[in-house]
Parts: sequence; structure tokens; C-alpha cells
Amino acid sequence: MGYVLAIANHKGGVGKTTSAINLGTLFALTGRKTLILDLDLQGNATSGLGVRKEDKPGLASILLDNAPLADVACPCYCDDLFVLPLGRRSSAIEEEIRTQPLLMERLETILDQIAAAWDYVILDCPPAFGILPNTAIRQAQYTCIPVQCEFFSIEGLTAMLKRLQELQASGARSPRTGVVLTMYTATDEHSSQVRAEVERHFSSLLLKSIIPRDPILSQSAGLGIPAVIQAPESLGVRAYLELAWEILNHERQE
Amino acid sequence: MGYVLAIANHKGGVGKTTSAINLGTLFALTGRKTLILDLDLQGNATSGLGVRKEDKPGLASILLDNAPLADVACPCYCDDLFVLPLGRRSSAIEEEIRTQPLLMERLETILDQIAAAWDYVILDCPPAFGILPNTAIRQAQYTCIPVQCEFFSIEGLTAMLKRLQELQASGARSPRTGVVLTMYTATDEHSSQVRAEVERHFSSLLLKSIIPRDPILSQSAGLGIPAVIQAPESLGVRAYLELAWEILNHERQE
Ligand SMILES: Nc1ncnc2c1ncn2[C@@H]1O[C@H](COP(=O)(O)OP(=O)(O)OP(=O)(O)O)[C@@H](O)[C@H]1O
Ligand SMILES: Nc1ncnc2c1ncn2[C@@H]1O[C@H](COP(=O)(O)OP(=O)(O)OP(=O)(O)O)[C@@H](O)[C@H]1O
Ligand SMILES: [Mg+2]
Ligand SMILES: [Mg+2]
Repeated sequence: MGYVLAIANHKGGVGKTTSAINLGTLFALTGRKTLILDLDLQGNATSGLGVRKEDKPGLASILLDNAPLADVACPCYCDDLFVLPLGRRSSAIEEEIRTQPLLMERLETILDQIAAAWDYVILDCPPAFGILPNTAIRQAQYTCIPVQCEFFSIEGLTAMLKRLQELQASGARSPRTGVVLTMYTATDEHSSQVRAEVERHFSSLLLKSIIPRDPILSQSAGLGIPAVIQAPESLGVRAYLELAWEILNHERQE
Repeated sequence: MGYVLAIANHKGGVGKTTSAINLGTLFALTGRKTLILDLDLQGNATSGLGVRKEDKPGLASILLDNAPLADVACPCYCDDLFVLPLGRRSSAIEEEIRTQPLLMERLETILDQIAAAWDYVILDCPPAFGILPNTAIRQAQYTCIPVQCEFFSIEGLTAMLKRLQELQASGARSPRTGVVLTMYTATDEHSSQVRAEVERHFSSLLLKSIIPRDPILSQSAGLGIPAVIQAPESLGVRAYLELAWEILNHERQE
């Protein structure tokens, strides 16, 4: 059974997709067969991994048109890394699930099949709650919450954690949650104040790794190449390397 | 009848709330009675204007508990500026509207009453489509789409504009749309490339004003004071001043 890691936060632009792409690539480079599931309509994880998503089948095609999983997962930069886009008819998926209750069961079965077929599954969630991200979070063993070092990002965090706990309580396993600070600028007073605030109020969940603001991370998004491959020596990638080991160590302790 | 301006983009973290707060404050400083409607569960617009939102009534209380509008709009930094939080029971609001069809009509009536009671109404939308932002966008005369100068932000823009046109087509008026570049760093190559890309593909919608990346804008969020009031000479505020005039001029041409 694979290890399912959800990356979620309904605050927008905090580094969810950037974390999914770089953690996924790092897991794959250690020889673990890894799938990144792009649950966001915009498909940033798909394009950030260099896969053109125009009209490619994806999760929506598996769920609504019975497409086989093996046909739709797209290989990317290294042998063990794949991405599953949301695919055609993705804008209709939530409405279809709401109107056809049987689809909900089918979605859960598909997510279980996906977890069984890969060593690691990383869920890149959109910046909102909804049927799709909620179902995915319920199936995850670990939920990682990126928090940008900006005031607006910490504001909704307590309410977000509470809703996350409610979602996880209705899931099968006893999941773990970790908060990771992103886009940290040590020389910026505001950034340091937000870090201190998160350390004070969320210390039990806060991971040790801190992702710095690093322009290389956004440039690599534009190239469609994970920063881990494009600029392995960069500060941003080194921080993601630390984060990957921290999460893998959590898993080993279970 | 007031002028309703929606600020929307389902890409997260592009500067929607920051634009709503600073444009709203600028409109109010010119003597126009202005309301900022916070449609995001996180309530960043409410706290960014210095209003503590714990359990304060808001739009949800007007819609679900018949609270009077005049009682729930909160005054802020200057005489003509008010903010309307989403309020208590806000996490249930979408579900309640979905299950009680009459509420939809009531929401549209309330939005009309709000437009009639203020000179300017600015809608700060969450980073996702949904019943609430969709209804608000349908009522708006103008929709402003902030686009961060980063690759991931331009990726979903074409699809977002298409869905916006579908929403507007079912609304009453012939609305206008404007795209504004945000968090632009002239010395950053990636930022300039994204700007050139937007100028090439979206020139008919692109506004002339460009909002630079300015740490003062995020610091003021942490203080709960609009940057327009806290640092009126800053680069960020000067750019918002240009944007405010550009939008007001659009309105005058109608
Ligand atoms: N550590 C970093 N340093 C610099 N830029 C970053 C960093 N992490 C992410 N970015 C950039 O910031 C923007 C937001 O990041 P990203 O899109 O990964 O966030 P998200 O939470 O997935 O957004 P959304 O809520 O829209 O899904 C992107 O343009 C990305 O390239
Ligand atoms: N021009 C700017 N320069 C520097 N920082 C900015 C600028 N505009 C916004 N910010 C900061 O960037 C972050 C994202 O901005 P903001 O929260 O306004 O975006 P949003 O689109 O409303 O996000 P969401 O999608 O979560 O609603 C905030 O922490 C804000 O303080
Ligand atoms: Mg994302
Ligand atoms: Mg916002």
C-alpha cells in the first residue's frame, strides 16, 4: 500500500504546487515510484512537470468515462515520476459527483487503487475545500500545510486546521499533519514576525525545514522542469531536500 | 445605483484582497461611499481593514438570520469606507443556498440592495468558483483580474476568462473586464517575461497600471491598516492610485 501525502491550504499562492512538484521529484529520485495527482482545475502541477495538458485524459476520464489508470498517468523527468492531470471534463467533475451519489464511492475506490499502484502519491490540492480535495485529504496518511511567511497566510490557519481535523476524523487512518513555512526571507522583518507567530501558536505541528523565497523555484515553473532537476544546488532545492527527509522520517516512525 | 466592481481570479495569492483594500480606500478618500464585501471564508479583507471578525455578523447573517444590512457593515479608517464580513455561519452558506433554492433569489436581492445603498461596492472573491462569488460576479459592472507576474498565474488565465464570460453573459448588464499585472519586479527576468507574455496574449484587456512587488503592501496587511493610509508615498500605493483612476475613467466613459 502506497503512502498518500496531501498538500493543502485554502489560502491561495502559498507554495502547494511548488512543494508537490519538488517533493515528488525527490521521492522519485530515491527510487520510489511516485505519482503526483493534480487536483487543481488550473493544472499548475501538470505544466510545472512539463506535461502539456490540453485535452489529455486524466482523473475525470477515469471517473466519468472509465478510462484505465495505466493509460492516463503521464511519465515525466525521471523513471519513477508520473503526473495524473485532472483531465477533460474536469470543470464538470464536482457537479457530476454531487448529482450522482454512486460516483463518490467510485472516486474513493479509484483513489485506493491509485495508492496501491504507487509507492508515493502526492495530492496537489486547489485553494478551496470541495468534494474532490476533501475526499483526497480523507484518504491521506499525511497532510502537509505550506504557510507563506505573510500575515494573510496565518490568519485563516486555525480555522483551516480545525476543518482539516474534522475531515480527517471521518477518514480511515490516524493521519498526521505538518505545517511548513514557505517563501521565508530572513532579512525581511515582516517575514520574521510571521515566523515567530507560527512558532508560538503552532509549534506542535511545525516542521523544522523552512523553504526560503528563491526565484529559481518560480523560474523552473516557467520552464516546466522541477527545480530539483534544473537547479539542484539552489537554496530552495536544498530546503525541499530537508523537508523530504523530515517527512520520510515521520513515516518511518509510524 | 452604485457601481459594483468584482476582483476575482481563481489562481491563489495574486493580490485580490490587497487590491480590494487599497482600491476601496482610495475610492472612499474621494468622498464616494464605499463598501468592501469580503466573500472569502478566511476574511483577509476584513482583518486587513483592522476589523476583528470573531463571530461578528455579516452577509451570512443577513441572508440566513434576516439581520439588517445597516447593522452589520463595519466602518473603518475613513468616514466613507465600510467592510461587510462573511460573518457567522459562513462555512455553511454555500450548502444552505444549494439546499434551499429560495435563498438564491434572496441573495440576489440583498446584493441589489447593497449596490443601491453605496456609491461603490468592491467584491473581494475567494480563489475558487462557487455559488457566492459566481452570483456576485454576475451582478458586477466591472471585473478586475489581478495576475501575478509569475508563470503559474498566466497558465489558467485563458480558461478563467472564458468561464468569466459565461458567467457575465447570464448577468443583467454588459460588464467590462480588466486585467492588472501585480507583484511585478522590473529587475527580475522571469517577471519581465511573464509581463511580455500577458501583453502579447491579453493586450485588449490589459490595464496600463502595473502594481510592483512592494513589501509595504504586505506589512500593512499585518498591521490591519490599508497601505493607502499607512504609507501613501510608497511605490505600491502610487500604482494603486493610477489603477483607481484608470478604473474610474472606464466608468465615466460608459
Ligand atoms: N519558495 C519560493 N520562492 C519563490 N517563489 C515561490 C516559492 N514557492 C512558490 N513560489 C512561486 O509563488 C507562486 C505561488 O506558488 P504556488 O503556485 O506553488 O502556490 P499554490 O499554493 O499552489 O497556489 P494556488 O493556491 O493557486 O494553488 C508561484 O508563482 C510559484 O512559482
Ligand atoms: N504588490 C505586492 N507586493 C508585495 N506583496 C504583495 C503585493 N500584493 C499582495 N502582496 C502580498 O502577497 C500575498 C498575497 O496577496 P493577497 O492575499 O492579496 O492575494 P489574494 O489573491 O487575495 O489571495 P487568495 O487567493 O488567498 O484570496 C499577501 O500576503 C499580500 O500581503
Ligand atoms: Mg497550486
Ligand atoms: Mg484574498
